[in-house]
Amino acid sequence: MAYIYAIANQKGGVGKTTTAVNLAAYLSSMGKRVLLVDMDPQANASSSLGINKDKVEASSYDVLLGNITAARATLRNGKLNLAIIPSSPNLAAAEVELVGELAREYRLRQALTPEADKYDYVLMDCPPSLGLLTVNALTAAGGVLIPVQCEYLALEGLSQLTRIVQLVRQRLNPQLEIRGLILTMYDARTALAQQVVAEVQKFFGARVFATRIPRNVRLSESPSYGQPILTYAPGSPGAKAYAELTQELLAQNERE
Amino acid sequence: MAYIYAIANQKGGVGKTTTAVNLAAYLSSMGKRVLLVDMDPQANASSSLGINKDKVEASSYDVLLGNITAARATLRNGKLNLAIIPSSPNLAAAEVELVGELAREYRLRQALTPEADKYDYVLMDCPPSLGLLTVNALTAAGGVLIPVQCEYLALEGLSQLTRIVQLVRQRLNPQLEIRGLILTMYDARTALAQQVVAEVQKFFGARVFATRIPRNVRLSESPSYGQPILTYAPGSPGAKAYAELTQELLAQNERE
Ligand SMILES: Nc1ncnc2c1ncn2[C@@H]1O[C@H](COP(=O)(O)OP(=O)(O)OP(=O)(O)O)[C@@H](O)[C@H]1O
Ligand SMILES: Nc1ncnc2c1ncn2[C@@H]1O[C@H](COP(=O)(O)OP(=O)(O)OP(=O)(O)O)[C@@H](O)[C@H]1O
Ligand SMILES: [Mg+2]
Ligand SMILES: [Mg+2]
Repeated sequence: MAYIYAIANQKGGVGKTTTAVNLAAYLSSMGKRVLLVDMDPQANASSSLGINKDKVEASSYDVLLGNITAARATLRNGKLNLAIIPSSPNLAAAEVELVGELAREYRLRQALTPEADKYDYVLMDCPPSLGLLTVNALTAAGGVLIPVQCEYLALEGLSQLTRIVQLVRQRLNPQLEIRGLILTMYDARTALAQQVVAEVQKFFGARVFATRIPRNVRLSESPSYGQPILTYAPGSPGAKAYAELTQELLAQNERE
Repeated sequence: MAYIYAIANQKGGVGKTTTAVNLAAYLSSMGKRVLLVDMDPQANASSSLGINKDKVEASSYDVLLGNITAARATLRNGKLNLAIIPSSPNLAAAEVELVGELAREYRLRQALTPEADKYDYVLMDCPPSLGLLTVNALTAAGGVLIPVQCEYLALEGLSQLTRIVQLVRQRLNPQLEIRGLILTMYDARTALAQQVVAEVQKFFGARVFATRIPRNVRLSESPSYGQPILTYAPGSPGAKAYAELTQELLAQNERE
């Protein structure tokens, strides 16, 4: 059975997409079978891997609306040995289109269930909101990975996010847990970053991954080349950190 | 009549809140009567000015639902001479609650119309999405200010944003225009920032404000003290840039 993770945080720009894309690429390079699902209408995860969001034939929107199976919406990136369900801009309309539907929160979970035994890891990149798209991902997931930018405003939203995770666990998906918090854009030189790290560790303790992702311009350049950091700048601090994070996750999962 | 601006961009973490709060503070310090409206359920603009989002009695949620007038939801920050309609977490539910309502896009516009002659400037901080909250702000606004982070992924969403602005202008608010794009987190040392700036100027030309906001850690520290940069670190590069941006906006408006 696959590990199914939602990568979520309603705070914008904290590194959700960067984490989803690079974790997926490293997991695959370490021999795991990986599916990346782009659940953000911005389609940043899709374009970070060179997919043109305006030209995809089928997307996570079609899967959510039940127009197509997850298998038929899946693209393969041969070079990275990665499967991807891309997003498209019409995904923004899904929330309103599904308002009246029964069990609208279970759509993604139902679509991914037949796929789960084909993969070792399924990663879902979420938009910066706690609406129906993120709730679908949380309902489909076994765990949620929470990127936390080392900034004050990013701290503010964590209690709201943990409340939603609890609600989803109580009402929709009893197996959902917080798999871990990932500290991103960490700049050891600033006092602010140290303070944020201390706060996050105080509240979440061992659930905070030891690996911190440093601020590294190579990470923000790589999407413009349609590549993960693994192929764009494998020797960079950003690449090393995501490789380390992947190993930390694998070691924890294998220990269980 | 007030200048009414929505500060919007569905890409997360590009500096919407930082721009809304600091532009409001500088406009007020230059003698303008200013109202700041927090339309983001994260309530970052509210907390950046020291307001506790879980303790507010009335918020933009109540105004949108029609439970209270905008005037009664307005708080005053005496030190900054600023009026603020705070947000609260229940704002996240407004979109679904208003789905069946007639003219649900005009709620904010209707609520702010009686207030417009009390202020010179009304600024609305939007969440990172193009849903009903942002559409309400675009329908209430005379212009939209678009913060653009100098990063590749931030470029991707601009065409989607301009499409929505056109749609709102055609169907809901014929006076809406793109008032200007603000380049944020600009780091002159990186080639990526230069490329992004060149792209933005190619597409938007004179609508790009000349003032660029540099990346400056003081800007990300000031919210943790509940203060705008104007009072927290008035001599910092971030403060100088927002003062300059405010003067550029005022000079353009006065020339009209
Ligand atoms: N560690 C890092 N160092 C430098 N830049 C980074 C890092 N992580 C992400 N970035 C850049 O910061 C910006 C925000 O990151 P990203 O888009 O991954 O965040 P997000 O949470 O997915 O945003 P959104 O809320 O819009 O979905 C992007 O331009 C990205 O390239
Ligand atoms: N010029 C800057 N230099 C350094 N840090 C900045 C700058 N502008 C904003 N920040 C910081 O970057 C983060 C993102 O900025 P901000 O929260 O204003 O963006 P936003 O677009 O409002 O995000 P969201 O999409 O979540 O609403 C915040 O932690 C903020 O303090
Ligand atoms: Mg993203
Ligand atoms: Mg904001």
